[in-house]
Amino acid sequence: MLQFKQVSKYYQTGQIQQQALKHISEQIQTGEMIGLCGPSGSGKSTLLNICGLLDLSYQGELYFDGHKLDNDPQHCMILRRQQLGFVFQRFNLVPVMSAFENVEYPLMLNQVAIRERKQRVMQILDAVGMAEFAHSKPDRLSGGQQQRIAVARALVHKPRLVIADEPTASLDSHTAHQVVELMKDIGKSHQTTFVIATHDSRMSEHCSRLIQLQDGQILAKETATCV
Amino acid sequence: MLQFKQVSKYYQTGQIQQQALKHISEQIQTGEMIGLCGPSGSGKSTLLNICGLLDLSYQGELYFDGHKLDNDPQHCMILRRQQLGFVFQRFNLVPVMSAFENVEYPLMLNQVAIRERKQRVMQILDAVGMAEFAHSKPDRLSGGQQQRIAVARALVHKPRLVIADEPTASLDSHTAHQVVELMKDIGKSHQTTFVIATHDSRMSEHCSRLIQLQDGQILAKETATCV
Ligand SMILES: Nc1ncnc2c1ncn2[C@@H]1O[C@H](COP(=O)(O)OP(=O)(O)OP(=O)(O)O)[C@@H](O)[C@H]1O
Ligand SMILES: Nc1ncnc2c1ncn2[C@@H]1O[C@H](COP(=O)(O)OP(=O)(O)OP(=O)(O)O)[C@@H](O)[C@H]1O
Ligand SMILES: [Mg+2]
Ligand SMILES: [Mg+2]
Repeated sequence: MLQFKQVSKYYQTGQIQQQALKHISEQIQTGEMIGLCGPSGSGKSTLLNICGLLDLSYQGELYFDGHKLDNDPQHCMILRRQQLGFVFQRFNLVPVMSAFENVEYPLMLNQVAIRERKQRVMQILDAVGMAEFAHSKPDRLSGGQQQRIAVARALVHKPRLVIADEPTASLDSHTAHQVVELMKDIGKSHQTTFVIATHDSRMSEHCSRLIQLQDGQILAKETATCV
Repeated sequence: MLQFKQVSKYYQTGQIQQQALKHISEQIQTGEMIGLCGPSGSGKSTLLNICGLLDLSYQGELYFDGHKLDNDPQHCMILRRQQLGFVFQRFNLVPVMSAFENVEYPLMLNQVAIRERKQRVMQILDAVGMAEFAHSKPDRLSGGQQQRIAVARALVHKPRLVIADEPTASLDSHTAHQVVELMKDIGKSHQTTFVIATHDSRMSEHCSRLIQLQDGQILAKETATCV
């Protein structure tokens, strides 16, 4: 459902050009839960931003459901709203909205009726153990509580592709387990595809396949490990 | 070197008062490396903010080197600059300063001469694998790279007490190991005391003692576990 062909990305800082991704080619099938692993700085977030159609400036080709993405910002924005969910490494919750409103937002963008929105938001907040904090703003929440709201927001509209950048980094074992179980349930019932950057074996051990990055390149499959 | 007596803290949000810490009493000796563990929302960051003299509004008493802290903001600020290092859960790097300048800052506050500053900053950046990024600003760095700069900044002035809020959450095994080794070296050579909130067994297994929080209270010692 997702395919990269020779995808490269460099960052320009003043005179210096840093190659963050180097000719990445890979295919990801519908329903797979991919663990994207690799050292700090190896290019995971960079690759996820491209997969999640947030970064449209790279070299090479990206195919979504067999169609080559033309990087038309309008088209990508519609795709993102309807078919993607993204858990950011820094959460990126909207500070002026409550936990409930943050999670409700993708449903509003997809024009879900108010009663169904309320039910689905409370259901997913409960699944991540955050129902009692529905009316709290992000600055009133702990690190792991904010992360769980970010996860709920990425999943609430049952997107076809979920991109998650270290979704369990701030979680203790119990809440990490809750998040992993939620992802697996949604994956099973909706054939959702997941691409998850992670250093956390509590997450990677549940992935159907691991892809390992090093210095912007994919390492040979046999050696892939997430720790 | 640090003692809490019946420390409590509540957050007021509108009409609701939430008790984040409930009568915490504990003693921490010089040179200990304490792992502070507990579920998401259990009060770890709240307790660290009090230990680190960042939060001066709580009930109960805090003793630093045997002296009861009078919560005089001026006095606490001087203590923080000279004797404390803090790794924040969200890093809190200064966006307009480079990695080098961020790490150099505690040395400037402590009036270290320019030549010695340069040497100490490059030495610690090297110890966390970030020497080649000395001139990068935080927004050019990956999550784990920013975390390592935050760790370097907390340690560079060889403080007597280091408070670290999940310092390895965003790190792969190799860089997590580098950070743990650096903390252990500094602990040995300078008798530094560490209080480290963590969900990460790669960090907690090196701690001399674990303290477990749950719902704002310290659990009985025998059951302490960091996972
Ligand atoms: N500024 C604040 N205002 C109101 N409530 C707060 C505030 N900061 C934290 N809380 C609440 O206090 C409780 C403890 O929060 P704290 O950040 O100390 O948890 P934590 O143990 O560090 O969690 P995590 O592992 O998720 O980082 C949480 O339930 C949180 O909702
Ligand atoms: N906006 C940017 N401008 C310049 N360089 C960048 C930018 N973002 C990332 N980089 C660089 O690109 C490389 C890859 O970064 P990326 O954030 O993808 O790493 P990562 O694998 O997600 O790391 P981590 O595990 O630490 O989050 C890093 O060396 C980083 O310094
Ligand atoms: Mg990253
Ligand atoms: Mg915390």
